Amino acid sequence: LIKLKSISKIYKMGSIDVPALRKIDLNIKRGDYIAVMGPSGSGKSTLMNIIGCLDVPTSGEYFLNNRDVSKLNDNELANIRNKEIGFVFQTFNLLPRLNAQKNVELPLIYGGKTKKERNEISMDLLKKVGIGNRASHLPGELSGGQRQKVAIARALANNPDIILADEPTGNLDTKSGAEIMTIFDKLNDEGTTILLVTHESFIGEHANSIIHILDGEIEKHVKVSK
Amino acid sequence: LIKLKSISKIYKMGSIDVPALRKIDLNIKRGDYIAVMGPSGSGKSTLMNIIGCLDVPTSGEYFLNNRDVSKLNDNELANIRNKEIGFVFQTFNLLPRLNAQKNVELPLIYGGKTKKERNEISMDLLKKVGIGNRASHLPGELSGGQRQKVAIARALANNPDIILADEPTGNLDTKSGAEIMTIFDKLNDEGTTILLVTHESFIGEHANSIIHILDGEIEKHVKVSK
Ligand SMILES: Nc1ncnc2c1ncn2[C@@H]1O[C@H](COP(=O)(O)OP(=O)(O)OP(=O)(O)O)[C@@H](O)[C@H]1O
Ligand SMILES: Nc1ncnc2c1ncn2[C@@H]1O[C@H](COP(=O)(O)OP(=O)(O)OP(=O)(O)O)[C@@H](O)[C@H]1O
Ligand SMILES: [Mg+2]
Ligand SMILES: [Mg+2]
Repeated sequence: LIKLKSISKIYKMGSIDVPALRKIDLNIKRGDYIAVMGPSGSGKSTLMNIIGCLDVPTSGEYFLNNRDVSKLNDNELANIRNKEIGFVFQTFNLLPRLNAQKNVELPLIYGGKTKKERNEISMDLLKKVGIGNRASHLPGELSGGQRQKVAIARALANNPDIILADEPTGNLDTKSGAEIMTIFDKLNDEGTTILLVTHESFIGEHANSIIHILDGEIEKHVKVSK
Repeated sequence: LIKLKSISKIYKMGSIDVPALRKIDLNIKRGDYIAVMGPSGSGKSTLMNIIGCLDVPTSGEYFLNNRDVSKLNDNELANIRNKEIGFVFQTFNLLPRLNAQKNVELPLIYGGKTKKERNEISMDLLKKVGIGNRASHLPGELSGGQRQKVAIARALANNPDIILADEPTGNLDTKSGAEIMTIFDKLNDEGTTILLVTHESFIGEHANSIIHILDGEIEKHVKVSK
């Protein structure tokens, strides 16, 4: 499903090069459930952004469903970002002038859903992540964990084949974190491919395997014993 | 040092009232080291913002060093926010057009330090939190955890009497989180009063006691057995 060949990402800052990813090789099969762990600054978000078609590598190749992503046009990329991949951002990235429900509805507009469908789907998702009673709050009127839940609901809106979640429980209390992981576990049982970045091993152990990243490289890829 | 009497915070949203804090009574002595824990949306950040003089309660009284905070003028409040209290925000709140070092220097300008002093103090702090090599990066050129470290360094800049840290390790890998807690533990040994919000019990257990918040109220305040 996802094939990365010798993917590198180098940020150029004046005369200095910051190598965020170095020749990453990675194969992810449909239905995989993989956790990505590693120190701050090791390249996890950069890797997720490239897989999610939100950023381009400096070198190397990325095949999604056997299509060379670097050869796709803007419409095809937008379609992937909005319908095939659900992305939970580390910094949530909600639109500040839309309330929680409208933020969740955004991908549904792209997905061609009717107004009635968008209303139902978004409310269902907000209730599912436990904030049905915050639907009309703006992001600035929500707690950190509530914003994270809106970001998660939005990622699930179009029932995507692939979920990329960058530290989805970082701002959640233990109980909320467990509820979100139950949602992800169930989606994976139903066939959704899931990549999730986390700093917490007990969250990572919900996955079937864990990729450890260090200084822009994959250090090891270990199965989770269940 | 900090005395809250029947502090309430009610957000008015049209015809609906959202009670974020309900009649909170709290006494914090100089040198206390207290963790604040509770579910998402329970009122932790709201409580921290009131204590940090960043927000005003709807009712109740707040005495800081025996001064009624509601009677202080803008200059006195700015002085408290910039010199007496160091605040680590849950969402970091860095200035996007200043690099890491300049963000850390900001409180030092208010503190009347010379240019040379600001340069030395900010670089020391960035190295102390482990990102000396990211001093010239803008926030947008930093990882989530690196931004959090800049926010922590900035809170320490003026060597404040009180540190209010709202989930300071939420985006940090385990090792970085432990390094930050070592810094906080040492500051408390040296007399700094510390309030820190966390979702992780093993982080909370660095403190001397833990306040559990539920639905805007203090449910219990328990000593940490060491
Ligand atoms: N400006 C606002 N208008 C309306 N309601 C608000 C506003 N700000 C916060 N709230 C509500 O107040 C409650 C408390 O928010 P607060 O940010 O203090 O929670 P928290 O305990 O810090 O949560 P978290 O652990 O998720 O960060 C939440 O239910 C939130 O929806
Ligand atoms: N635009 C940029 N310009 C320069 N360097 C950058 C830029 N964006 C990221 N970096 C650097 O690339 C490295 C990898 O960043 P990345 O955000 O992928 O880390 P991460 O593993 O997600 O960390 P965290 O766990 O803290 O979120 C970091 O050292 C960061 O400073
Ligand atoms: Mg990251
Ligand atoms: Mg909060």
